[in-house]
Amino acid sequence: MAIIYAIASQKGGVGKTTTVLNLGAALAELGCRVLLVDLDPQGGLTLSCGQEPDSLDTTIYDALRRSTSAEPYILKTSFGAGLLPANVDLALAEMELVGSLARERRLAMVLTPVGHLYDVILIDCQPSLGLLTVNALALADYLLIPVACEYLAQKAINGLLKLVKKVQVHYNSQLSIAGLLPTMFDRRTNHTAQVLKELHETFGSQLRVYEYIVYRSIRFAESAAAGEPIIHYARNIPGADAYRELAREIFLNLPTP
Amino acid sequence: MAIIYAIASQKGGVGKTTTVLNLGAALAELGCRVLLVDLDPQGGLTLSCGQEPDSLDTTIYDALRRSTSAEPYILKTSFGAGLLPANVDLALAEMELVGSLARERRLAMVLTPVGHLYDVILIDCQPSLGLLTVNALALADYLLIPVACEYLAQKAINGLLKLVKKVQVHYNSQLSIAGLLPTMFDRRTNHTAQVLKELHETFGSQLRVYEYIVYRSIRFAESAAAGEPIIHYARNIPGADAYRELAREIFLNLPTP
Ligand SMILES: Nc1ncnc2c1ncn2[C@@H]1O[C@H](COP(=O)(O)OP(=O)(O)OP(=O)(O)O)[C@@H](O)[C@H]1O
Ligand SMILES: Nc1ncnc2c1ncn2[C@@H]1O[C@H](COP(=O)(O)OP(=O)(O)OP(=O)(O)O)[C@@H](O)[C@H]1O
Ligand SMILES: [Mg+2]
Ligand SMILES: [Mg+2]
Repeated sequence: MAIIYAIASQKGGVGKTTTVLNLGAALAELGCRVLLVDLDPQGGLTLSCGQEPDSLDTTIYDALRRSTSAEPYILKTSFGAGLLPANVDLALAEMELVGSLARERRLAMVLTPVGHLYDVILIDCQPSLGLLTVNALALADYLLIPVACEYLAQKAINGLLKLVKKVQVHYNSQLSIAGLLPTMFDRRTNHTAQVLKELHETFGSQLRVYEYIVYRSIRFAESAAAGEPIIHYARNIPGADAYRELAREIFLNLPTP
Repeated sequence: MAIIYAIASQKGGVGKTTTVLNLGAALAELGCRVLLVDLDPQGGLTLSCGQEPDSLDTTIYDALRRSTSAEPYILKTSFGAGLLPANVDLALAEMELVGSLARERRLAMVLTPVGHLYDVILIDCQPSLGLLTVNALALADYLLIPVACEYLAQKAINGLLKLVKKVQVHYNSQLSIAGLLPTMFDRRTNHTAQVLKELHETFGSQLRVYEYIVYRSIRFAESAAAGEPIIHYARNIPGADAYRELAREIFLNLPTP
């Protein structure tokens, strides 16, 4: 059964999509069977994999609507991972699910049937603590929280931790927090160093603050435009190392089949 | 009656909150009576004004719940603008409103009664096209779209334009698009220049792409941490000029009382 990570933060633009894409590609490079799940109606992950969301006939929305297995909707990426794509139709799911039964479990109905096909599943959440994100947390084994090393992103962590506690009580007692992944760190600025230091001081005793740091680089935005992961687009930049190292750690800790 | 701007984009981290804060402060500096409305449960605008969202007894959520005037809930900022603050309680509003009557009009019920007290009202939207953002669009005279000069932000524009058309048909035929405000532009990178060029090519014939460009600077994140607008925190950086110039244009075009 695959290990499932939810990559979430209600703060926008902190590197959720970038983390799912690049961690996924680095895991695939190590020989892992990986599924990337786009749970954001923006379809940022789908775009970053070189797909055009608006041209897709079916997406994750169709699986969620029918509460059926994701399998028929999964695409192959250029780097060997599977992709369960999304487009704007997914925005309807949130409104439609709100009044339905077992509304927090829909994603589980879609992903559990394909769990045996993968070693790792990474879920890219939208910048909100709404029903779709709750679905991801209700199902995941781990939550990984990208934190841009800037003030507003740092302040968003407490709100997410409160939601996690609620999810652990009501839906998923197995959910644990893998850690805070520092992103957009810039050696040239004091502010990002200050925020990183505060992350350790404020959260270091209760949560892991990954020692892998994703440095700021315009290559990330370029690689998204190229529809390629950073580990292929700009293999040698420091930011790519963090994703490779994180992938190696996850890979080495996978349960042996 | 105040002119109302909604500042929206479903793409996260493009500078929505930063734009409301700094455009608001620049308008207040010109002598405008300005109200800043935080319509994001993250409370980023509230934080950036130096307030602690979790310590507030009442917020915009209380006005929305009761469909009453915003007036009792408005705080004074250090730079002379009014602030209708938000905190995580606002996330409840979205779930509660979905099933209610006139759910797209709740924000209008809250802000119309204070319209005569201000010249300009700026609404900071959350990174989503859900009900709260629809409330802002249903009420606003103008929509201003901050666009980070990066690929994924550029791709988010069409989705927002589709929603605008629906809102114009069903809720607010007066809504017009003020323009695309380029943010996080970085002279040192080709990618941001390329995206800006494409913004003009793709959207320039139908929309205004503001000539005021907000350059990338870490001072913006620092100023949010200081709870101060950039025009006070780092008066002379290029990024501050764009907000001053945009404010001057809005100010000069206000209807004379
Ligand atoms: N380490 C980095 N350095 C510089 N830019 C980055 C980095 N990581 C991501 N980016 C860029 O920053 C922007 C935001 O990243 P991304 O879209 O992955 O964040 P997100 O949290 O998924 O956003 P959203 O909240 O909209 O879903 C994108 O343009 C992306 O290409
Ligand atoms: N021109 C700029 N240059 C550099 N950093 C900026 C600039 N404008 C904003 N920022 C910083 O980038 C981050 C994102 O900006 P901001 O929070 O205003 O975006 P947003 O669109 O409101 O995000 P969200 O989608 O989460 O509401 C913040 O840390 C902010 O301080
Ligand atoms: Mg994303
Ligand atoms: Mg914001």
